[in-house]
Amino acid sequence: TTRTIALMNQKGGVGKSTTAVNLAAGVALRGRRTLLIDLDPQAHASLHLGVGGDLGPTAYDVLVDPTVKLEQATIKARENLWVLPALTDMAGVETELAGDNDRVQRLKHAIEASELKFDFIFIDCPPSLGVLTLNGLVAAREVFIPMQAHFLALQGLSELLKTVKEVGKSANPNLRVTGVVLCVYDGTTSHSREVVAEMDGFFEQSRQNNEPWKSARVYRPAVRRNVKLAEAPSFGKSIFEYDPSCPGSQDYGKLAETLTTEWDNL
Amino acid sequence: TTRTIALMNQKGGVGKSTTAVNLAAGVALRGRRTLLIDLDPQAHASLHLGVGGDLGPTAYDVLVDPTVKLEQATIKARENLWVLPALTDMAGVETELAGDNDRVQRLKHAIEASELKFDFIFIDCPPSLGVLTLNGLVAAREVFIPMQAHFLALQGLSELLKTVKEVGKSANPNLRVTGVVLCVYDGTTSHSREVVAEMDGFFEQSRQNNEPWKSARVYRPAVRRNVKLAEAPSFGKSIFEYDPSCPGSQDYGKLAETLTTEWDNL
Ligand SMILES: Nc1ncnc2c1ncn2[C@@H]1O[C@H](COP(=O)(O)OP(=O)(O)OP(=O)(O)O)[C@@H](O)[C@H]1O
Ligand SMILES: Nc1ncnc2c1ncn2[C@@H]1O[C@H](COP(=O)(O)OP(=O)(O)OP(=O)(O)O)[C@@H](O)[C@H]1O
Ligand SMILES: [Mg+2]
Ligand SMILES: [Mg+2]
Repeated sequence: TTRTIALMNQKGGVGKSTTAVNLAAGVALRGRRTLLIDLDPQAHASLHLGVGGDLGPTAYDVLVDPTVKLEQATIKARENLWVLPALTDMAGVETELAGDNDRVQRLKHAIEASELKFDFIFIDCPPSLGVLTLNGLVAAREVFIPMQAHFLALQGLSELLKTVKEVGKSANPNLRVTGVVLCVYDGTTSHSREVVAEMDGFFEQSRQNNEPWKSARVYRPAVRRNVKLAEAPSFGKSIFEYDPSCPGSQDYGKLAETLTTEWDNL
Repeated sequence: TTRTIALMNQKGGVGKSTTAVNLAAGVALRGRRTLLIDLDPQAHASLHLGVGGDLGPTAYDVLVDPTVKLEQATIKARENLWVLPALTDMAGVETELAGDNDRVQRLKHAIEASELKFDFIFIDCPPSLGVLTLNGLVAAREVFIPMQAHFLALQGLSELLKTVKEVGKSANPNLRVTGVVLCVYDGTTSHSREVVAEMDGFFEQSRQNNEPWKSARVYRPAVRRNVKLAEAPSFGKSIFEYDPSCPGSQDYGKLAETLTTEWDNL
């Protein structure tokens, strides 16, 4: 089985790329064959792991040119970890695919057509709801929502869930929101704990209904604010390579452990 | 003289709204007639001050309907502080104005046509470069860039400056980037200090050339990470109302003091 997980949140700067990179690195370190797909023209995930600077085919080419196979564009970044990199020219994809009927299914088709087999596929989405994110949502089976435990972030959550539901209905009926990953978490204040409690309660209530987030939960641990996580990208390293014992490595490590255990039980 | 300052950064979640609200509140507390314009369909600035929930005209109406005057849509939120609120229906503005030749000048025209006089006008922009942000950049005289002292944020800065230069050239030749406001700052690490030093150096070098950011500087103090700043919006209060002595109030207070002193010297 492959777990295909889109890290999605239209809000910017909430921790999507940091989570995509470090969860991918974490499960790869635990022996799982992992693909990290960078769908963001900012290319932060690719930059973070030091991948894709050369002029080879990228996620862009795979989306725009059906003759470019996943195999040609994917780079082996680490043991067990492959990356389909982004490049800033991906900003043009919206225009290029504008006319095509299958424009949001390009990534899905490329993955299905590929000979490569993975245990985990993580898809890092840009902070928008354009054709790039839609390709991610259509190719995915699960959605993780990275977010921060702030009042205003909570306001945006229900909007986001409705959006995923809409996309699912029209283009990917199997799509489920299975998790929220709390990022840059400051547990020292009652404010953040209240926001988390409200989220837990919301998802608990949703177990009874038939929404695509009925099996979603707020993953633990929350990823604590740790400047090491902000530093690691400037060295082209995952947090585990940069500082294996820091809080960032502990938190993303435990999350990766949870994901691999869940996968074992599938 | 009116200082018209757009808080602009295409990256999401960097501190634009927190800065727009608290600088506006800060200079209003110092006796300056202040207008805060919320150009973001997320309406965080409006929510933050508890303004605009009723069904009166909003920034949206001012942009889309030239017969709606600033006076009709502006609400007095506090002593010396008026707000032109946003509503989530502003997301439709892109489509509504699509055909119009003057679509990025609507806000500028509305301000010029108004009888209201202000010492400061702060414009909170959404995290995108669409018609809403463009209205903000065309109506403004100055641009402040709220950002965080991280490696990846620095990568985005030069792109951002080029963007402002482009817009200035084609639609607002007097537009200048005059400041960077550092948000959610963690000065305990060498990483952030290195990023700030790099920024200082960059702007220092730019003094000699003829770019629209040649008189820009990284404002001090950097606004430290302080959870009170994240809590205040859920009470509909500025940081000064919520907790007048916390680090957030100290930092935004000093910035507001600097802005009013600069204004006195104009
Ligand atoms: N737990 C954390 N502690 C400290 N810094 C963090 C943490 N998580 C993320 N960051 C930093 O916060 C910034 C934003 O994170 P990130 O790039 O992962 O967000 P994003 O949602 O992918 O942003 P975008 O919407 O631009 O794609 C980055 O500089 C990152 O290094
Ligand atoms: N100095 C700070 N300390 C702690 N939290 C902060 C600070 N500044 C901002 N925040 C919080 O960070 C989050 C993002 O800030 P804010 O909404 O101001 O960013 P933004 O750039 O306006 O986002 P958007 O791009 O969505 O408009 C908010 O929850 C806010 O309360
Ligand atoms: Mg990202
Ligand atoms: Mg904002």
